[in-house]
Amino acid sequence: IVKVKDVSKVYKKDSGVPIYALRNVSVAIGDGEFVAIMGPSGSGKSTLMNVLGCLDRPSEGEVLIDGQKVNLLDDEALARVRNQKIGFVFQSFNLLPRTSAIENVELPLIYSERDKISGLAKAALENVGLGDRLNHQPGELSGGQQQRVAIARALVNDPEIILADEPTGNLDSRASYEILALFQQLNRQGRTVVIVTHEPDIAEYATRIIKIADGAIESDAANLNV
Amino acid sequence: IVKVKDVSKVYKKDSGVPIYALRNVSVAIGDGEFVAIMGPSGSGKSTLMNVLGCLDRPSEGEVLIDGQKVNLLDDEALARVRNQKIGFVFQSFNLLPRTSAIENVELPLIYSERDKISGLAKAALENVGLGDRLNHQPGELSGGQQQRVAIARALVNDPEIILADEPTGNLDSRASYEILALFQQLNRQGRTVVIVTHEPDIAEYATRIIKIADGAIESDAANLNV
Ligand SMILES: Nc1ncnc2c1ncn2[C@@H]1O[C@H](COP(=O)(O)OP(=O)(O)OP(=O)(O)O)[C@@H](O)[C@H]1O
Ligand SMILES: Nc1ncnc2c1ncn2[C@@H]1O[C@H](COP(=O)(O)OP(=O)(O)OP(=O)(O)O)[C@@H](O)[C@H]1O
Ligand SMILES: [Mg+2]
Ligand SMILES: [Mg+2]
Repeated sequence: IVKVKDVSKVYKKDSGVPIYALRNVSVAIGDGEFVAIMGPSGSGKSTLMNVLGCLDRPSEGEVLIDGQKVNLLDDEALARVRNQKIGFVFQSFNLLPRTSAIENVELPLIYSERDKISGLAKAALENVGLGDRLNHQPGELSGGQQQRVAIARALVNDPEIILADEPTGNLDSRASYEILALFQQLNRQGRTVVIVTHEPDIAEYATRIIKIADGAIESDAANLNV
Repeated sequence: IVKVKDVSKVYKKDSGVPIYALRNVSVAIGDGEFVAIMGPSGSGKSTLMNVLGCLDRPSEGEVLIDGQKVNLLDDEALARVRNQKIGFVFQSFNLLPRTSAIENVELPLIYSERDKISGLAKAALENVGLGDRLNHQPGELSGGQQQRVAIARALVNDPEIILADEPTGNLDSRASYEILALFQQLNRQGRTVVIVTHEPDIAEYATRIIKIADGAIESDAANLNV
């Protein structure tokens, strides 16, 4: 359902040595899988997620979503695929600061023209325990509450593919496991889930674990402990 | 060395019920202690840290740094105390986006007029493993690298008191333990360290653990496992 083939991402910084955030990475994720991506800080996990999620174009290689080569699409067409099929939880949340939690969560609905259906944003926030924080702006929320708004926004459009970049980094154990249980439930209902995490306890929820180091895949195997 | 007495922090949101982020909290942290603060998302940890670190004024109660009542100081005097005595690692990093890593880390030195001493900012970044990222702006750094710039900035002025709000939330295990080892070393050299964490493994490094729930102290005890 989501595939990258021989993908590289290079950054050239001043006159220095080019930085290979990704080098020749190939990953194929099947419909309905639950994948965890792990690896050290700076190893390329977010870069890989941004390419999988059509938020960033690779320097080389192909990206296919449902068999369609999306690296060939223009920005507008790419944004449409993203909005229809993918829900993305950003490592740094990316919430609009002057906008309430409920309005932040409504954004993907406006784009997919589903905002006529009232109550979706409210329900999404209730599902992550923020029913009493709907009108708070991000600056009026704790770090973990902001993270949960970002999660609610990723899920409100009921996407086929959920890509979550360190979705529990700011959450206590109980809130982390509530979020993971939510992802597991969505996965059992047929959604494909890919999460970046640096915590082995969180990775245990996945059926497949991909390890990345220095921009390359180090290992990619079934999680035998599930 | 840092003390809050009967401190409360109330937010009034629209016409709703006031939110007590902190209610009658009293905590006294002694010179040279290593304290971990734990608790659920939204329980008041960052609010308590901001009050301890002179970044936010309580609605009620007293805040004392080295015996001086800082809640009575004006903003400029408070900022001076903060710059001289406290190094703060923010949960959301608070880096200047258009500014390189090394310039971000130099900021506290400019304020304390120690920026004449060259190499301090570079050394601070090298100590957190970012010697090869000095000229990158935050947007050109991974989440964990941004977090480490925030840590370097908190430590560059060699503060007596280090307050770190979830300093390892975006770091893999190895980088987390490197940062904790660094804090431990600074603590053995006499610095007072207070870290908010939601990970029990990280809290194990502390000699005292404070648990907070719903804006109030739930427990405050020595860590018997050290
Ligand atoms: N715009 C950029 N210019 C230069 N280098 C960049 C840029 N963006 C990212 N990098 C570098 O690419 C590498 C990979 O970054 P990436 O964000 O994918 O890491 P990550 O695995 O998500 O790390 P973390 O666990 O810390 O979030 C890092 O070393 C980073 O410094
Ligand atoms: N400006 C504000 N207006 C209204 N409520 C606020 C404001 N700032 C914080 N709050 C509320 O105060 C409570 C405590 O927030 P705080 O940031 O201290 O929590 P926390 O323990 O650090 O949580 P986390 O672990 O998620 O970072 C939260 O419920 C939050 O919604
Ligand atoms: Mg990342
Ligand atoms: Mg917090």
